[in-house]
Amino acid sequence: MKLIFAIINDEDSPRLISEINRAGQRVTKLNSTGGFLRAGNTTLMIVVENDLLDTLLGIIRKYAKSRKAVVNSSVTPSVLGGTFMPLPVEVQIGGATVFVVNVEHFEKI
Amino acid sequence: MKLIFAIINDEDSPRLISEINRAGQRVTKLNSTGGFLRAGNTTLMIVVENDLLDTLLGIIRKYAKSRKAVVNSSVTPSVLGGTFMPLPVEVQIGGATVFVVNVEHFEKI
Amino acid sequence: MKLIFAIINDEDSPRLISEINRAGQRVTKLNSTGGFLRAGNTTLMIVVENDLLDTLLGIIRKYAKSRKAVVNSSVTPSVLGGTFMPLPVEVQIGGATVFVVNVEHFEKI
Ligand SMILES: Nc1ncnc2c1ncn2[C@@H]1O[C@@H]2COP(=O)(O)O[C@H]3[C@@H](O)[C@H](n4cnc5c(N)ncnc54)O[C@@H]3COP(=O)(O)O[C@H]2[C@H]1O
Ligand SMILES: Nc1ncnc2c1ncn2[C@@H]1O[C@@H]2COP(=O)(O)O[C@H]3[C@@H](O)[C@H](n4cnc5c(N)ncnc54)O[C@@H]3COP(=O)(O)O[C@H]2[C@H]1O
Ligand SMILES: Nc1ncnc2c1ncn2[C@@H]1O[C@@H]2COP(=O)(O)O[C@H]3[C@@H](O)[C@H](n4cnc5c(N)ncnc54)O[C@@H]3COP(=O)(O)O[C@H]2[C@H]1O
Repeated sequence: MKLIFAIINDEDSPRLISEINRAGQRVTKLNSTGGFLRAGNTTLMIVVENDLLDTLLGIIRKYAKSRKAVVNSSVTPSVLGGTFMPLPVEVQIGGATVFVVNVEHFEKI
Repeated sequence: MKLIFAIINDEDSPRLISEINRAGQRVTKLNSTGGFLRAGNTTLMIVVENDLLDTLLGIIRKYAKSRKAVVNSSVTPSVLGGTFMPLPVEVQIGGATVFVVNVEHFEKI
Repeated sequence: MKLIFAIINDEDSPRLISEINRAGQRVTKLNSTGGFLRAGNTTLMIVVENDLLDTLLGIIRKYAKSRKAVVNSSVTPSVLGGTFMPLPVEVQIGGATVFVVNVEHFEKI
């Protein structure tokens, strides 16, 4: 069996967890913090049979992929006298850091 | 050395931790969440010498085993005019999901 | 690649994390609890290339080493009529429990 760790953004967590469960697979969530941005993120732990590893990696790739999103940043150019003008800005969201370790023994008690 | 992960119910955690400590073994607790029930649970991390692995698995089996318990569910059958009548109901509590990975290097600083 | 777990004191965490980042390395922080003292501590997870393992262990040894510190304990010897007299007391602080597991697969999504 293999233990998958997936460090993902908090926003991707609910959808990804329910897709993992829909595939009949169990998953445990740990709250974590990124060292660099000091912002909260999510670490998932998934123990799978060897032959299901690629399926689970596929689900994570599909629902946590890093993608572009357009958000309205609150820019108030002084030339407009300070009126609020939502300015669409393209940012990078999502993404996951995934690592897999070997499980030597597994049991349900 | 081996690293044991044990995902247990919150109620079993204090007793199990003190039994692990009584056996002279150290343990670290992480707060976690079950993906399916979205309820809080506990993930224990225990690094042990190889020859103590079975002893620790034995302690986890003894103090976190899944068992039946009788709880009073608050049923108020309408036929009694709504008076509270505790109705004993049998539920499944406890249980643990345990997995072990190999530790290549261990040091105390 | 290798996955390093380092269980450290909360006070050492900010400095150690920024030194790990300064070395160009990523790190994820989990809040944890010691089983014996039931006090909060910090568990760091660091996935590194094999040839950087010793560098990271060196950084952890340098910034989380167990050391003596002098703290003023609030002792009010009755003989002085209860006036507050800070009494320097030497205590042991810091320290880390570090363990390394092998990573079979790593990917950024
Ligand atoms: N090898 C590894 N071991 C353990 N945990 C790992 C890891 N690689 C990534 N992570 C975890 O995943 C989060 C996102 O990493 P990512 O590389 O996508 O995105 C990173 C990266 O683009 C940048 N970054 C992080 N550390 C950096 C460094 N030392 N130098 C330059 N950029 C860094 O800042 C973003 C957020 O980093 P943050 O630390 O807040 O949050 C990180 C960290 O919690
Ligand atoms: N292979 C694995 N990898 C990572 N973590 C694992 C795991 N197996 C179990 N866990 C962890 O242990 C908790 C209890 O699992 P258990 O299988 O006893 O009890 C489970 C199981 O009876 C059921 N369940 C969970 N996922 C299911 C699914 N996809 N389909 C059907 N039943 C599911 O709901 C109970 C609670 O699940 P929940 O996810 O809230 O909480 C899970 C999860 O946090
Ligand atoms: N093999 C292992 N597996 C998993 N986690 C490990 C571990 N070794 C250490 N830890 C983690 O590191 C913390 C500090 O351990 P340390 O051995 O420096 O310092 C320990 C040790 O000096 C003492 N201690 C812990 N358990 C003991 C026991 N069963 N018998 C005697 N002394 C114990 O109390 C201090 C605080 O322990 P606490 O449990 O609160 O907190 C522990 C625990 O969270």
